[in-house]
Amino acid sequence: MPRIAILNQKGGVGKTTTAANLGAALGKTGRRVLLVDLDAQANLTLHLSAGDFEEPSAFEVLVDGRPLREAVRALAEPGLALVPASPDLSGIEQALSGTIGRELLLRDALEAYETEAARRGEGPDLVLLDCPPSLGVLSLNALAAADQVLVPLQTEFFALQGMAQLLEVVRLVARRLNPRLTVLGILPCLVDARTNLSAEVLGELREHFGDLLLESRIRKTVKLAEAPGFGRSIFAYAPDSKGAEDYEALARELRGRLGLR
Amino acid sequence: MPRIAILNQKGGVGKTTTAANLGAALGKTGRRVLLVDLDAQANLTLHLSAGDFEEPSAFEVLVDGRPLREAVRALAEPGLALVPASPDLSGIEQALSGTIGRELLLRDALEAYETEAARRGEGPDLVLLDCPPSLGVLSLNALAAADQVLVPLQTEFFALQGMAQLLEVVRLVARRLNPRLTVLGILPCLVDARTNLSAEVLGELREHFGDLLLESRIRKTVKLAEAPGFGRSIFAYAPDSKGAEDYEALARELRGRLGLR
Ligand SMILES: Nc1ncnc2c1ncn2[C@@H]1O[C@H](COP(=O)(O)OP(=O)(O)OP(=O)(O)O)[C@@H](O)[C@H]1O
Ligand SMILES: Nc1ncnc2c1ncn2[C@@H]1O[C@H](COP(=O)(O)OP(=O)(O)OP(=O)(O)O)[C@@H](O)[C@H]1O
Ligand SMILES: [Mg+2]
Ligand SMILES: [Mg+2]
Repeated sequence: MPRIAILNQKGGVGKTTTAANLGAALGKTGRRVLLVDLDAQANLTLHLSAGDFEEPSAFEVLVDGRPLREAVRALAEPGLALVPASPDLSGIEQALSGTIGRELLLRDALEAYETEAARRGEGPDLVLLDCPPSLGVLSLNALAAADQVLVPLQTEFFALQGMAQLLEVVRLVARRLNPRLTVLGILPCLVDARTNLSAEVLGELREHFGDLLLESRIRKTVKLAEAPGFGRSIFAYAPDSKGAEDYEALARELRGRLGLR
Repeated sequence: MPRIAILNQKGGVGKTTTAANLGAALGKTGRRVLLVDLDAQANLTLHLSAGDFEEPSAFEVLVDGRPLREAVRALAEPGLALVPASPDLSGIEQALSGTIGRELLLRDALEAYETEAARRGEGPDLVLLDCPPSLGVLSLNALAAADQVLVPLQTEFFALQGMAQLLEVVRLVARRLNPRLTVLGILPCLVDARTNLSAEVLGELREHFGDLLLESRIRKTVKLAEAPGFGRSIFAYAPDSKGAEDYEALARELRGRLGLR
């Protein structure tokens, strides 16, 4: 059962938008998708209108050891469930600083949840982990729990700079904490095909990272920025838009790469 | 001597672009501006092409107690000097977790630097602190060291959500660590006047935050995204562009609000 961490320490590149809409694209074809919001901003939680911040959230699962099943909420979108974030997550580094194996807490919580849910025949088919814009303890928990990393990026100058650091962290986590971790792909988001900058950066990415670069592109389109205001995925808000088309194509490409039917 | 923290935990809203170009706008009128890059991504350091990551950086100043003056580098842009970041900053939460007064390290380093520099008659006229997209120990150091907070934001749905949390953190820092801290203003960045979403969010901001909302607007323009690739500010890269105009206007408005001539 694939677990995908959606991560880039660069801010504002489309991580949350990808978690919400890739999740919805997979959910609407009958799969059960579990989303986990690991960002203190709780943007994914807000995006899919589960923003009441009732306990337990991801914070209580990681810090107090609450079972994950107590934090899972059903969502209006077909096939989706969510472990919400809460603003308390911004204090998690301090809260976990003395905890043994602090980077492995999410992995253990997910494994316990999946084992128990499988016994009842109702586990998720796929897990998506939305990460904050940093390489701190929450992102490390995601990398240690996941088997794949999806890296959204914006096709602008700062995108190239951060990739080397990110891939180095992935390599270290794979070596020390999670040997099955691999990079699923690099996903260009917010692509504005009219600018030279975008084309230049895409060229550099292809040169440096070769086939890690996915075929899919998520074009910049205001409908994707409007959907969170309505608490919906792009499929519920604007099913015939470019945004829906692009996330549909991404779901198809990743199903191929993951070997899902 | 004003010290301004440029902060928003939301990622990709224009913090680094504002630090570089507001700094350059003030520097070219004869002021001495010290920039401090507190983000492990080191985007400000790269933006102004000081990206060789030699020690000491902000990391050694905070963790090893190296004097700030050893980390300050002169830049090509007139009037600007920089304390560079380094990727080591991503491990700072762990490095400082047991340190007494860990949120006050930057304040003490800046005070020592300014006192000594003033004795030689060469201190900065203004300090700008570029923060990472989080409310962790680095941003708290910036808030404890600064007397003003400038909040760049993108006029999109997630912008409104984060403001309440950010203002609450500013209030707590002002009460417990830094009584002189106030909000200088909220700066709309990446503004695309053609979309309804932008106009809607601006309306909500004016309603909720009143005169905290600055008059200035930074319009979305590809030249601002191209300038970092050349290691220059917008004034060196495209002096007649909308981006240069907007940051010039911002520098004028803030000089008025700060009572600088
Ligand atoms: N393809 C797109 N077209 C237009 N707007 C987009 C697109 N993708 C994302 N956005 C908008 O851009 C902003 C940043 O996207 P998002 O919040 O998903 O990025 P993020 O990487 O999760 O940010 P953070 O680093 O803060 O977690 C949001 O306002 C979002 O609505
Ligand atoms: N007004 C603008 N017009 C066009 N592009 C812009 C503008 N301001 C910033 N950008 C670009 O948008 C991206 C995000 O901006 P920037 O890196 O300054 O944000 P940030 O808040 O510092 O991000 P982070 O949260 O990762 O530190 C960058 O690629 C930058 O070049
Ligand atoms: Mg996000
Ligand atoms: Mg930045």
